[in-house]
Amino acid sequence: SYRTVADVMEPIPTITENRTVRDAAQLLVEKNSEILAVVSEAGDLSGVVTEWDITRASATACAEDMPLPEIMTREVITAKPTDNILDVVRQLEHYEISAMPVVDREGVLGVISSDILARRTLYRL
Amino acid sequence: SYRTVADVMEPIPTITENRTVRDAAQLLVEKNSEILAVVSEAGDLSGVVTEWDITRASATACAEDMPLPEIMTREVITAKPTDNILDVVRQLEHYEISAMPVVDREGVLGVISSDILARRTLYRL
Ligand SMILES: C[S@@+](CC[C@H](N)C(=O)[O-])C[C@H]1O[C@@H](n2cnc3c(N)ncnc32)[C@H](O)[C@@H]1O
Ligand SMILES: C[S@@+](CC[C@H](N)C(=O)[O-])C[C@H]1O[C@@H](n2cnc3c(N)ncnc32)[C@H](O)[C@@H]1O
Repeated sequence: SYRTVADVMEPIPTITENRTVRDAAQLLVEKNSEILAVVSEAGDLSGVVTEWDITRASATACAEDMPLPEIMTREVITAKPTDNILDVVRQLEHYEISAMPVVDREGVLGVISSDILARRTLYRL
Repeated sequence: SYRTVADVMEPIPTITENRTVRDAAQLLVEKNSEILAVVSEAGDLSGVVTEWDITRASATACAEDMPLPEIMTREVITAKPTDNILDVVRQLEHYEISAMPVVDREGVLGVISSDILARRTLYRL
């Protein structure tokens, strides 16, 4: 049975800050992911981009050439590989988000999301 | 305790077929919804649009003026108000979707989604 994030997390696609909204949209579609980890040149997590951010950009203007720092969320809510998955569920609900990058001191390890949790734990009813 | 879709469904924003990707993006943001029901002039459900469709449109080109029939999904997977919510959970998982419009013979009544189910049922652990 699944207890911690490390048991169920999956790979997360990453993209560098100098890319555009269109690059992000292409990567989300190509990897069939709902979230991207945005990384700085040094490789550190600098933000996240989800379909929501792409949608919000599309609501205002032709945003495809806009650089990612203009749409990404910089205050990233992350999980640790040792976190208990029930705590993750409550956090996702509390922040009204669907996914969190999983990080440790070495960097980004993967993603944990309500989709993954639904598929692998709570929906095995 | 919750048993059927009717117990937990919520309103779904609707948009007419003659609108554009940008209109859809604006409505999704304004209503803080992940899905729109697209309706014909007669008021019948003709498709759905989600952030995924907007993201996919943004991956190819400046799609903001594109009319909705070009990006919407026409084969809509729907739920009935009398459906059992566990069956809904399995259907969402089976089709890899997050939400379904709820319909009866009179038309679109609302939406049921994994978010709603998480908030109101399975995550009350
Ligand atoms: C409030 S959520 C609601 C919609 C959707 N379910 C989602 O998670 O994208 C949308 C916003 O939350 C941000 N977001 C998503 N996951 C995040 C995370 N792990 N940390 C910080 N912000 C996050 C996105 O960048 C987006 O701006
Ligand atoms: C395969 S899902 C995966 C991403 C996301 N969780 C979602 O539901 O949009 C994305 C596609 O499914 C379609 N879709 C979403 N809900 C649907 C529904 N109730 N019936 C038919 N298609 C649906 C969307 O229009 C989009 O093209």
